[in-house]
Amino acid sequence: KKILAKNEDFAAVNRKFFKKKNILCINMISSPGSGKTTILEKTIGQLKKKINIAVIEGDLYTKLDAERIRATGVQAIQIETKGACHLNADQITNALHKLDTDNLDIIVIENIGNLVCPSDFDLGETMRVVVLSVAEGDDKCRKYPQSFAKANILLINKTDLLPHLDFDIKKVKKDALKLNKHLKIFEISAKTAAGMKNWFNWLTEPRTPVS
Amino acid sequence: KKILAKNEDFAAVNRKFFKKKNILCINMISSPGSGKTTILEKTIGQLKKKINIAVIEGDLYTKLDAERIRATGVQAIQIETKGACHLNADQITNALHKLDTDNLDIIVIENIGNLVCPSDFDLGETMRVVVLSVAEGDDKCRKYPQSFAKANILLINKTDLLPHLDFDIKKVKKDALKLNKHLKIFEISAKTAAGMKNWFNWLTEPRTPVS
Ligand SMILES: Nc1nc2c(ncn2[C@@H]2O[C@H](COP(=O)(O)OP(=O)(O)OP(=O)(O)O)[C@@H](O)[C@H]2O)c(=O)[nH]1
Ligand SMILES: Nc1nc2c(ncn2[C@@H]2O[C@H](COP(=O)(O)OP(=O)(O)OP(=O)(O)O)[C@@H](O)[C@H]2O)c(=O)[nH]1
Ligand SMILES: [Mg+2]
Ligand SMILES: [Mg+2]
Ligand SMILES: [Zn+2]
Ligand SMILES: [Zn+2]
Repeated sequence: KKILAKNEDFAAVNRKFFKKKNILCINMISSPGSGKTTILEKTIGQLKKKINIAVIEGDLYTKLDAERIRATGVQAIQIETKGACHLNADQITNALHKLDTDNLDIIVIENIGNLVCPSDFDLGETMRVVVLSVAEGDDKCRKYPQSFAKANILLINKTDLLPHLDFDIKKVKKDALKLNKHLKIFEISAKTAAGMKNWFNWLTEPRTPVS
Repeated sequence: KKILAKNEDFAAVNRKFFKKKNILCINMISSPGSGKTTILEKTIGQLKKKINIAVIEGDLYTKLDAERIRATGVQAIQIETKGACHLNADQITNALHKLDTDNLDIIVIENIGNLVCPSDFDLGETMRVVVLSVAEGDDKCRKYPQSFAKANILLINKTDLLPHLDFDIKKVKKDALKLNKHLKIFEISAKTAAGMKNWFNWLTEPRTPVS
């Protein structure tokens, strides 16, 4: 319990910072390779003229994802955990010092690709987005419920692959809403841009400062 | 360090048991939804007349995977971790007591869908198989090296989806062999059975009892 208490303290510091600066902070969680970075590349490409976005990338090793984000023209900080399976709030506190946070509208934290541990660690975020790729199968809400139960948004990604898979999207949406009736669900393809408009609209809608 | 020491003790007990019974024990690791259970369904379907296989399933919640395996006609034990992100060796020791292990040739442990933690915990297995689905992207060996570095076999699965993805299979094989030059790599599709023959042959080849 001692570790979580310390994590809570840093999460509270981060949350206060986001509130003071009126920044929407999103903690993005998924299995490895669900499409988090691709979704961010396409989202930033589409919205960077409208809103100021920065990204904090979390991975075990490499700076590959931060480099992909920087290539879109926005700020990206890479955290390398050297093997740890989730991000902690103190790592976010440190990363925030490395960003120019003036005039930022949104900070996205792309968490470690892991559908288990990251959902147990509060980073001080305003919202949680969980990404599920249709290639992973339609039983994941049942088998890995905690990531879906604790999310605000579910992005069902790679819908362009549906014709080649047995993926029952109705069942997934039903399972997800059973776990979390306030979950907002978008069906998207980061590759073809299908469904992305709704996701873009949600991101840019006027937001009353988070209480 | 204390937890790992205890885990090592159970792993040693398991390993001794497998050696005594001349059972090949495979620890199967991947991201969620890479196709572990599907590969096992097809493998058992093909080989169950030749070799006796049993499966120990590990998941956070549900008995879904063990039910799928039992439907093939072989023994399956389901471990539900209730949230923990990897299997421990003592869970395997307990599961072994629930199996009829006489005349078994192979026991497969399908580990929790997680490309990070499971590779740190020795279960007493003889071999480790890591599964990578082409839908996850071709940077995973670089970003999640420990699972690939500690494996004996890499199954690159869902090759039927290659026409719809940017997945550089040569790069992945090069990255994987850089981490682990003894890694044996099979390119398969559990859906179409492409490449599965080589994997079946490896499983059924005569094996000198493990030293
Ligand atoms: N067909 C298809 N492929 C996609 C889509 N989105 C992403 N991909 C592919 O999926 C693979 C993984 O995408 P990434 O964006 O790197 O996934 P990620 O979630 O950021 O991966 P990690 O950071 O390692 O957890 C890449 O090969 C992408 O090209 C999509 O909508 N459709
Ligand atoms: N196209 C295609 N789909 C596949 C293949 N193998 C598995 N799938 C699909 O991938 C999804 C996940 O397969 P599973 O076998 O349940 O994956 P898993 O690794 O056991 O998943 P967890 O136990 O949750 O980690 C299912 O929808 C399968 O039908 C394949 O070779 N090609
Ligand atoms: Mg990424
Ligand atoms: Mg499975
Ligand atoms: Zn963890
Ligand atoms: Zn773990």
